[in-house]
Amino acid sequence: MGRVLAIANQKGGVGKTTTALNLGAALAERGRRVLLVDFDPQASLTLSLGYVPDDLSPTVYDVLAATIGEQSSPTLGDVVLETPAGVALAPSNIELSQGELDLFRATLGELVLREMLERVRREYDVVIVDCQPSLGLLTVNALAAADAVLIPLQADYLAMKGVDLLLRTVGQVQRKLNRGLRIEGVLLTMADYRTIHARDVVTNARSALNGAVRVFDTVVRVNVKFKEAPMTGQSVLAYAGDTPAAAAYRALAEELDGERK
Amino acid sequence: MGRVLAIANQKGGVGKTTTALNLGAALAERGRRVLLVDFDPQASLTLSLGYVPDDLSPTVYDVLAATIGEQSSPTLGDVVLETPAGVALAPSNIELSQGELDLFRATLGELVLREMLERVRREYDVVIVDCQPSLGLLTVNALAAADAVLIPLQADYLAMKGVDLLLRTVGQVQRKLNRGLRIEGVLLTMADYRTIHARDVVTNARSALNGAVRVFDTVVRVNVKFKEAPMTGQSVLAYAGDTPAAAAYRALAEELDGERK
Ligand SMILES: Nc1ncnc2c1ncn2[C@@H]1O[C@H](COP(=O)(O)OP(=O)(O)OP(=O)(O)O)[C@@H](O)[C@H]1O
Ligand SMILES: Nc1ncnc2c1ncn2[C@@H]1O[C@H](COP(=O)(O)OP(=O)(O)OP(=O)(O)O)[C@@H](O)[C@H]1O
Ligand SMILES: [Mg+2]
Ligand SMILES: [Mg+2]
Repeated sequence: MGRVLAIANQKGGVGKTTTALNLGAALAERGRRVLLVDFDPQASLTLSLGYVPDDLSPTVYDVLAATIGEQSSPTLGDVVLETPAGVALAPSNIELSQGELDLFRATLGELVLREMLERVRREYDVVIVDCQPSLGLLTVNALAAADAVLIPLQADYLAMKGVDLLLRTVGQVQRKLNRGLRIEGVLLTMADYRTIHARDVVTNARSALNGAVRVFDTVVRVNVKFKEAPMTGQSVLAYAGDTPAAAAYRALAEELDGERK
Repeated sequence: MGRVLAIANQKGGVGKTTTALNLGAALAERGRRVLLVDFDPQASLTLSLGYVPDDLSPTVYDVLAATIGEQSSPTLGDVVLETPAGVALAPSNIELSQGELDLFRATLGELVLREMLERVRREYDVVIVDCQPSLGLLTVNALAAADAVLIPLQADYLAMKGVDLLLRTVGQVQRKLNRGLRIEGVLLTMADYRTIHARDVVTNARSALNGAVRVFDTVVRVNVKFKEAPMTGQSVLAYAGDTPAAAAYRALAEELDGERK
């Protein structure tokens, strides 16, 4: 119980937030108790669930500041929202960018999220942490707190180039901060199968990574439903439940969860 | 001469690098002397022009460190590469992430890029600075050094939400660091006109922003040529010069440049 999964990739716009939300919703649909942690000051995850980040208080930042300052409140449990998507959400807003600076000056600043999650994680089967497009201290905290990291990989050339650096960073975290961290797998995202380019990248990614890193069988294909769902504050499972978009994340949840019964 | 244009948007994967490269190439095609500055440690711009970032030395980071340390060398001119795309490139690699930390501790750390550009900018008509997906010190340096900022805006709901924060940051930089900074305009990117969603977002963006901020007439539409060109180290003008992909950035260059003859 309380398995922590970080969704990380320093490249921008590769589907981290979309994966955090829809994988979380698919796991909840399977009866898991799911907590999503928005660990990005840009708060796309919080927005996607229909909230106005700047109107929320307290948020993940307040818990982070309290933890660094050794204050007992607020805890992560105190900021959690029960969302209509069937998942719990620990929301963020732009104040979390101050959080990265606070972590910088804190003692053992890489281990603060781990401490923040310690108590609340027991109340959930899965805790999914959505990261920002950077390998800075917020992301390192997520990797240091996680049991596993899932890497969304956009099916194009430039995005592939960044994977190496991410894997090296994961290796550093494993050696110095979190021996138990494993790579859950690489999820190919935003694949436009009308183009040979995407199909080539998917094929190349599997051969380049397989052996070293698991690549999920599920490939999430480009689908406008992913762009529309955030406007309604719903996961794609609720917004367009009988489309291939929803089916993709249900299949991913099956790959992740199916082995763990 | 020596006009500095920052390409900025803290949201990931919205087309900053693609715009920096292809707008630069289109301006060069019109006879302008163009310098591209890769100010992102992930070095997508450097990669897109066919280089292996980790093999390059010295890079933008070395100039930044020298400038902070008040050393006369290397200068930005010393690291510039003449690329086959007809543009000059000041390349980066992952060492530039150390640069953000160095700027943090430096005196007047927001004004270092401005100083780095001072001499070399006179040798060019246009200097285009490609930023990372963040509003941290590297991006602030770019905004503080720029005459104008061009904002690529992906034609979807989540990306639209980030514009407000970016405009507020630009306002802060204008008041505190760079009175002359203006907004060149917003460029709608990655629009998939087969979907009503993209067309709606384009329409909404124009009405939401127009008046406050110029929105270019040019809209860059989704086209797989943009994903393929980086694999060949060419701009899309060279790789697929007679396609709508190339035409879009030529039209943008016309909008930008045409007024300035
Ligand atoms: N399979 C898909 N098809 C179409 N659009 C998608 C798909 N997956 C995600 N998107 C859209 O692409 C944009 C980027 O996705 P998302 O925000 O999930 O990426 P991210 O990696 O979290 O970005 P960032 O690095 O900025 O945090 C969003 O507008 C999202 O709705
Ligand atoms: N009009 C387009 N059509 C199709 N693909 C595009 C288009 N513009 C850019 N791309 C591709 O989308 C991906 C993201 O674009 P790009 O790297 O330019 O965004 P970015 O804002 O610089 O990302 P980051 O925030 O990570 O720096 C790249 O693989 C690029 O080749
Ligand atoms: Mg995100
Ligand atoms: Mg970029």
